[in-house]
Amino acid sequence: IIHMDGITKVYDTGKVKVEALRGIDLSVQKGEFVAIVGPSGSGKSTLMNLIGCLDTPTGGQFDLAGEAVAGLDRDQLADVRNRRVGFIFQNFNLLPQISAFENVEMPMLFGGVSKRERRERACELLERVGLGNRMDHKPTELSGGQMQRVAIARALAMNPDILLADEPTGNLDSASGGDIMTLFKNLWEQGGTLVVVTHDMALANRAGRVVEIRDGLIVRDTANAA
Amino acid sequence: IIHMDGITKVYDTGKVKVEALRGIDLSVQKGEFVAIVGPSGSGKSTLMNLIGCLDTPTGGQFDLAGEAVAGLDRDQLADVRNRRVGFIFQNFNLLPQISAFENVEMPMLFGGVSKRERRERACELLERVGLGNRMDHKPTELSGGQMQRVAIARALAMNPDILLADEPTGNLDSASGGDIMTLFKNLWEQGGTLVVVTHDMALANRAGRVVEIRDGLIVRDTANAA
Ligand SMILES: Nc1ncnc2c1ncn2[C@@H]1O[C@H](COP(=O)(O)OP(=O)(O)OP(=O)(O)O)[C@@H](O)[C@H]1O
Ligand SMILES: Nc1ncnc2c1ncn2[C@@H]1O[C@H](COP(=O)(O)OP(=O)(O)OP(=O)(O)O)[C@@H](O)[C@H]1O
Ligand SMILES: [Mg+2]
Ligand SMILES: [Mg+2]
Repeated sequence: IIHMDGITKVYDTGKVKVEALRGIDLSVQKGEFVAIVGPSGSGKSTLMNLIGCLDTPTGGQFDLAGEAVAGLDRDQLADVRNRRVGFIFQNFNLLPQISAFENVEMPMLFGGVSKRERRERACELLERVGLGNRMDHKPTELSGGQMQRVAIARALAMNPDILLADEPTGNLDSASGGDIMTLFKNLWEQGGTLVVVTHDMALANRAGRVVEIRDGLIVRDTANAA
Repeated sequence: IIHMDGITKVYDTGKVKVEALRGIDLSVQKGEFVAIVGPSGSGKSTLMNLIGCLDTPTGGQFDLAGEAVAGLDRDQLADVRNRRVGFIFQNFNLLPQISAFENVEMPMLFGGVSKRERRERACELLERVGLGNRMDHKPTELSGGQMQRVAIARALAMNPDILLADEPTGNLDSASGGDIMTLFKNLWEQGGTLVVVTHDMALANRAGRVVEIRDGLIVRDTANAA
């Protein structure tokens, strides 16, 4: 469902030039649960942004769900993304001026879900991440870990085929982090594909496969070791 | 150096009302290293914002460095804070339009440090947190963990008496997190006072004392157990 061949990403802002990814070969089958680990600055978020089609590679071949991503136009890309990919950003990326409830509702609004179904689903997801009593709070009226859980609920709103999570438990205590792991496991058991960046080895060990990145290259992939 | 008696904090935005702190009694002596732990949403950041004088309590008595904080005017408060307190925010709070180097220099500019000394210290601190080759990057040109390390370097710029760190290693891998723990230990050994919120039990166990917060109250304090 994810196929990358020789993927590179260079950030070149004139003043600074960084080769964040230097040749990534990565294939993920439908229904896999992959953990991506590696030191700070090694290229994990850069890789996730490419998989999630939020950025384009500098070079290499990338197919998502069997389609060559480079061939899609912006609207097609946005549509594929909204329906099939749930993305949990490292910095949450919530809309600050609307409530937690409205943030979770957002993808369903774009996805053409009926009002009644949207509201039921947003309620249910916020309850499941433990925020039933914080639905009307705006992001600035929430704690760090609460914002992170709203971002997780939002990513699950369209029941995505692929869930991309960039450090989803960094701001959570072990109990809340455990609840999130259970949510991910449920999605996996329903046949979902998960790619999770994490520094939390407890979460990485729950995945079916661990890919380690260092300096923009894959240095270890338990799929190859099996 | 920190003395709190019956401290409460209520967030009341008209629509939502939350009793984030419901009567905190906390005394920290000069030279202590205190870890604050507790579930997501329990009131840790709220408490840190009060200790760091970034917000005012709803009720109770609070003395910092022997002075009743309520009695200081805004300028005196800002001056005490800049010279004596280093603050690492949960969301980093870097200025996005200037470089990592300029962000670390900022407190020293306000603190009246000479240009040459400012530059040397900013360089040295960025090297020590492992970002010697990222000094010219703006925050948007850095990874999550790199931004966090810039925030740590900035908090140490004025060699503060008190370091307040709200989840300083949430975005760091274990090696980078270990470097930060060493930095904190060094500051402690030089006689500094540290108060660190963390979900990372490895960091909490390196502290001299652990205070656990739940639902706006202190439920456990190893100082009392000793
Ligand atoms: N501006 C605000 N308005 C209303 N409620 C708020 C506001 N800021 C925080 N809260 C609420 O106060 C409670 C305490 O928040 P706080 O940020 O102190 O928690 P925390 O212990 O730091 O959590 P975390 O570990 O998730 O960062 C939370 O339930 C939160 O929803
Ligand atoms: N917009 C940008 N411009 C220039 N360099 C960038 C940009 N974004 C990231 N970088 C650099 O690319 C490298 C990879 O960044 P990335 O965010 O992918 O790392 P990461 O593995 O997610 O790290 P962390 O665990 O700290 O979040 C870093 O060294 C970073 O400084
Ligand atoms: Mg990252
Ligand atoms: Mg917090």
